[in-house]
Amino acid sequence: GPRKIAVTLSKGGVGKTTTAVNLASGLALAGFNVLLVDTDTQGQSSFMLGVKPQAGLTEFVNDELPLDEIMIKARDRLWLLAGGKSLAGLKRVIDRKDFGGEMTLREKLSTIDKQFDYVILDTSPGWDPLIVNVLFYVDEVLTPVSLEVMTLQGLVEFLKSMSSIQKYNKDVALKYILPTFHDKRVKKSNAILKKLESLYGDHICTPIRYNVRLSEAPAYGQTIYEFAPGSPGAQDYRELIRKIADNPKLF
Amino acid sequence: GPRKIAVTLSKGGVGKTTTAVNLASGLALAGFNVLLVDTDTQGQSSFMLGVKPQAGLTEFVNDELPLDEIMIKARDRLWLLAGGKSLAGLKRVIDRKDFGGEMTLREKLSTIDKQFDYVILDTSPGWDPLIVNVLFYVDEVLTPVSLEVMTLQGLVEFLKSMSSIQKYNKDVALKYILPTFHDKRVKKSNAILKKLESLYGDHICTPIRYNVRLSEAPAYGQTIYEFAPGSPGAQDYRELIRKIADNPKLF
Ligand SMILES: Nc1ncnc2c1ncn2[C@@H]1O[C@H](COP(=O)(O)OP(=O)(O)OP(=O)(O)O)[C@@H](O)[C@H]1O
Ligand SMILES: Nc1ncnc2c1ncn2[C@@H]1O[C@H](COP(=O)(O)OP(=O)(O)OP(=O)(O)O)[C@@H](O)[C@H]1O
Ligand SMILES: [Mg+2]
Ligand SMILES: [Mg+2]
Repeated sequence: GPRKIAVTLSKGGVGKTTTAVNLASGLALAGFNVLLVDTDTQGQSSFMLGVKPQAGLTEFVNDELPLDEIMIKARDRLWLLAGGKSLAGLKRVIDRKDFGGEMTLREKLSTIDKQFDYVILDTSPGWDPLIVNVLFYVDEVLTPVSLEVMTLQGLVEFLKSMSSIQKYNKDVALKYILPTFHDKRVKKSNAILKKLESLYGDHICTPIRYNVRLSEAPAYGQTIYEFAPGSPGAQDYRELIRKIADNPKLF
Repeated sequence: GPRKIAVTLSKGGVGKTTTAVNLASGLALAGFNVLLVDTDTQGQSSFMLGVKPQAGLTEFVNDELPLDEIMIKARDRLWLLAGGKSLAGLKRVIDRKDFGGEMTLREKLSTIDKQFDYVILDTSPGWDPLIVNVLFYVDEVLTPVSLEVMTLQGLVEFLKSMSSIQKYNKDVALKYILPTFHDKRVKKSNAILKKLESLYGDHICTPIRYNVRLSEAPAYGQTIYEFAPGSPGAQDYRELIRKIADNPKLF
């Protein structure tokens, strides 16, 4: 079956969507078949890819439309199940179930995910029944961690919440901690990176540097590889893809 | 009664908590009596002030403890009703009501807020029943807006959601748009500031500059005025207090 990776952290603005979109599109460029699932009411994965979806994950889970009218071909080998405000309706459906609500996503996604090499899930900040659903579906978790004290505190709290899920889902594990917004000229940035490495050494990926190109690309609906292929942002996300695909020869 | 101000935006990591805490503590320094209410399950307002609460907003709304065992004196003239994971329980209480759930916060806070000059509310990213509760309680909304395309998109979506609340609460209005993370050397930063000013001119406050001191202060549980009183971050938040208190002579 596919590798299923949640890109998640309760703390806001740490680079979840930027990572989910550039990871998914980079894997597609490298030749893999990728499904990107946006589970955030903000719907920013679609925005970053320059697509305006008419329907998405909500309509898929509720069987409101056939799959070919919902799943968007965002790029070659990259498919998207969009998020957005309609997900509020999906949360109500999940909440109303007396039991098994946490399996809602898993039950539906497992009917379509076999055709993909990777399923990447973007998630909303905070903690809610939809994030719990994501953690009952995936095997692997990647947490983007911006190099600031408030984010470290958010990581500690998130890992406590995740461990309560792991009692019931033995298959889900934190696999990658991705430092983001690394600014080598800022002493604090390096100090927090050192602290992360001392606490979680074996999970830490090569950091994504702060690179303004990453924040500009969404204005054009382009991935970083389209917008600024030579930029530090593009280099760093290619390095992440090599690590995740366990293939240093990619790109 | 008190001025009631929500510091809120659905987009993550734009400076809501940094603003709520430094606004509340700055108003207290200026001589006002301030209640800071943290409605976020992340509970980061307490963390930034260096306090470890045993109880907070959840226990207050559910009448589990007397007020003097819940409300924390965080600084002179600054009181705190803490957030944190127990707020998940409060959300369930709100959801289970057949009607009037959106008034839960207002009913409880209005029993204690008369003794304050200001009630400042920190909010979680995203959109959920607790944020709706906040918008049915306050009269004024302040949105911190980091100067990036993804945040602009989040602002547009947030204002649509807020307008649906305004149909039912005639008293709540967007009063302040606070640009954050302003980096004058970055062309994009200035361009987005110009765009904000053209769209929302009369609401725009003097921007808060990017200043690493603001991200370091939480490590010591200090406000920016305690940690780095001469820093650009302290200067910019003092300017915000002058604007909000409508008194250019403060500080
Ligand atoms: N390495 C980077 N360098 C510069 N800007 C970045 C970088 N990574 C992300 N950004 C920008 O920072 C902001 C936050 O990133 P992003 O929206 O991906 O975070 P998020 O965790 O998905 O936020 P949310 O919690 O709202 O979902 C965006 O404006 C994005 O374009
Ligand atoms: N003007 C600034 N300059 C530098 N760093 C800042 C500034 N404002 C906030 N920060 C830092 O940026 C990060 C995000 O800020 P903050 O946590 O206040 O945002 P938030 O909107 O409350 O996030 P969330 O959506 O998770 O609640 C924090 O690490 C904070 O210390
Ligand atoms: Mg996001
Ligand atoms: Mg916050």
